[in-house]
Amino acid sequence: MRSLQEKIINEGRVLSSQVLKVDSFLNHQIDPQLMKEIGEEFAQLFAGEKVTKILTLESSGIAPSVMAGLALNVPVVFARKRQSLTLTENLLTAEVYSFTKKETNRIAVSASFITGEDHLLIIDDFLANGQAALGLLDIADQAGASVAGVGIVIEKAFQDGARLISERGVRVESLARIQSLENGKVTFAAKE
Amino acid sequence: MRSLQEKIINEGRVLSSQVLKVDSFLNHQIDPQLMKEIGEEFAQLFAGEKVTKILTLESSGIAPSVMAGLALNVPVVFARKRQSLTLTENLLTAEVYSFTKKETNRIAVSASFITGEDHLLIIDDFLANGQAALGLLDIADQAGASVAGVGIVIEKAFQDGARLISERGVRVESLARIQSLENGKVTFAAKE
Ligand SMILES: Nc1nc2c(ncn2[C@@H]2O[C@H](COP(=O)(O)OP(=O)(O)O)[C@@H](OP(=O)(O)OP(=O)(O)O)[C@H]2O)c(=O)[nH]1
Ligand SMILES: Nc1nc2c(ncn2[C@@H]2O[C@H](COP(=O)(O)OP(=O)(O)O)[C@@H](OP(=O)(O)OP(=O)(O)O)[C@H]2O)c(=O)[nH]1
Repeated sequence: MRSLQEKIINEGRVLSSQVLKVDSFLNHQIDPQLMKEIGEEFAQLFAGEKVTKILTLESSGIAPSVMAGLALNVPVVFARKRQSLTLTENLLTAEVYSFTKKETNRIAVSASFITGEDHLLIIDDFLANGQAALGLLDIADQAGASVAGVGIVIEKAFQDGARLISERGVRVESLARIQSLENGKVTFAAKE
Repeated sequence: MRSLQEKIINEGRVLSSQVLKVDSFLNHQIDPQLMKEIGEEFAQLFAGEKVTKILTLESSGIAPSVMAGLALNVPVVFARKRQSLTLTENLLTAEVYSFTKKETNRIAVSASFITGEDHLLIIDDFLANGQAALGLLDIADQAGASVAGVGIVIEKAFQDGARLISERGVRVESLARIQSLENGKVTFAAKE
């Protein structure tokens, strides 16, 4: 997605060969107009799919997902990583391992909102090692829901996430694919 | 706001005399079309204000804020309650006390995104004791930013938050105001 790539080049900061900082438009400050374009792009990519609901993860997944939900006219459910005042019963959970923190975290979704009738579009901001996305796919399985695919804003193609998801037979659509963050520079993967 | 009140009556669940559960459209599952209407309502209420940016708090504040940001054509910044991979430098923080958990939590915003040039609209999903909103006002002060007001989706008018904010001379606009949750029933405050 052109405007997203330009935003990454102009505003992204390469923190290391592993991490790109995009706090100015995606992870801390949000550009609503860009989110709307991102939502519409996901809606177009998955237009043929009869998606019934979007599933994402708090917090950075929420803005792109809500815009995609607006474009597809479907509800959005965000999995929680920590306890909430009202998310207490009927939970579907998955364990998500963090390579950086070397610890496992539990994510949770209410079974009231994802059922076997659903055909889900899973959306997240970054795809790196893929553990969060795999956790959401696990939750979809527990609910008996089918999955139209996984929509990602920024994929780090030099990490394993996309491969792990594709190997499960799930379609992955990334709006920007980064081949390398070496030497402080963003290199996008060649268009397929 | 009419459609919001109807949604609360039809889908809200009164958990106690203190807590209303609206997980089906605001706090876990999100209704994007309703969020868009909410965003447009905030934009109209604060149209005269020359708002430069919206400030909110993860996670439930994000969806209403992003839609308001779209309607006002301004960026949205969400304060974080917990550490994040890239939110590490130049932080403005505030302590937020939780009456329920009886503990204090630190919220953080990067000073890169809120400055003395900003005229902020603060938005959140619920207004109860007001500690989170007061924390965001504290951060606005530290940055030297002026505040157009606080926009709230659901205010529990029987708690002190609105009064505490108004006493600071800050305008509060709540799209739904609940006078009581006694006896399992939602009673809205009379229109002023
Ligand atoms: N900015 C940035 N973030 C990255 C990058 N690679 C991974 N992340 C994010 O880092 C966060 C932490 O990942 P971990 O769960 O610790 O996983 P990992 O070490 O196995 O990658 C996740 O944020 P999250 O769950 O999305 O958190 P939140 O922002 O929603 O709160 C993930 O999306 C990157 O290159 N740049
Ligand atoms: N559903 C619901 N939530 C309420 C109600 N009253 C307060 N809350 C929410 O409860 C959460 C916890 O509040 P605390 O920080 O423990 O504060 P408190 O005990 O002093 O009220 C906050 O969620 P938060 O910060 O918004 O969390 P998140 O949803 O953004 O993760 C607040 O918005 C209510 O009647 N119904």
